[in-house]
Amino acid sequence: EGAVVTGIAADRQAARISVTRIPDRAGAAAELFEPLGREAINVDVIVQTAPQDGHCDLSFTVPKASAKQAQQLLEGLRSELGFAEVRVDDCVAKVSIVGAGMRSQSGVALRCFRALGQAGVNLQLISTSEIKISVVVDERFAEVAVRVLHDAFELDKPQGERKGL
Amino acid sequence: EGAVVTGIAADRQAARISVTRIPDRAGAAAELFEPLGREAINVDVIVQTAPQDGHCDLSFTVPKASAKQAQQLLEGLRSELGFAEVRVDDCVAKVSIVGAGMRSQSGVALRCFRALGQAGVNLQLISTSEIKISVVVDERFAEVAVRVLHDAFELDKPQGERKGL
Ligand SMILES: C[C@@H](O)[C@H](N)C(=O)O
Ligand SMILES: C[C@@H](O)[C@H](N)C(=O)O
Repeated sequence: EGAVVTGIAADRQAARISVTRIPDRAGAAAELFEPLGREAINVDVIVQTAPQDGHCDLSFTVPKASAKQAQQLLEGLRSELGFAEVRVDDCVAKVSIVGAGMRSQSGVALRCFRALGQAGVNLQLISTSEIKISVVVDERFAEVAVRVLHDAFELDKPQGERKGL
Repeated sequence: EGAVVTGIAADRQAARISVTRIPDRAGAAAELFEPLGREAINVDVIVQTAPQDGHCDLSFTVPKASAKQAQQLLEGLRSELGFAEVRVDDCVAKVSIVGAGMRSQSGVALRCFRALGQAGVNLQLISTSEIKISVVVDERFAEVAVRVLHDAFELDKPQGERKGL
């Protein structure tokens, strides 16, 4: 399988938006993103965890420059959709590990979480796929996060000499 | 930018695991995945939404065959980590849209949510990236989900003749 990590990137222009306690019914996610699609707001890394007692939380990132507009568009849906609140945090950075064959069982996700945990970096949002692991952290930790991940995956060494994944 | 959807796939061998109310402190995610990494459990699509009142929910998928073992490994951490519960649902299917350039603002995510919502398919978990949008649905809706997505993205037409994204 051979997972290969090719790079670490930090996007300090991201803001995190969370919508809490969305009623768990078919179509609710589409209604939520309609106005953002209409206004061509650049939405990235949408994550939703499993519903609980009939409600879901959903988080995603937008450019900091669109955060206010996105918040207003979503607030406008609150009574119609019945969710609890829209929370915006623009003091964050999106840190991504990019590679190939990174299905999480290869330990890439674990090595990433371990390195960030040991450096005291708290994870506000997590999203993994085969080619990318993205986490949102406090923007003050962006430098530290990139550096400890760079070390954890030995990116200063040539690919052939790195510890196996 | 030209987002291109190349295929729709359903994985009926997936189970969804959720760990609720994990204390929101650096390192907690690593401690959670340590035993799964040690036992080489195949973990895919890890999602965590933003912390609330000092706790986070985290969901991910594992092969149905590993669900029981994963649950037991995680239950063993409950008192040490202090999370609320481990929930397993093995009556689910993971449905993925695979493509390129699918940054969500291109409307791919919205078109996906709209098609599934109109077909009455409820989304239990959502994870998006540039090359893949994955949702977890009740396994009874796996066929319907694949069919309505296939239609929504006109995959029976040649790429050049499909509605723009
Ligand atoms: C819950 C978990 O993600 C925690 N916030 C961490 O950083 O590890
Ligand atoms: C909250 C939202 O994802 C809902 N479950 C839906 O299917 O649209």
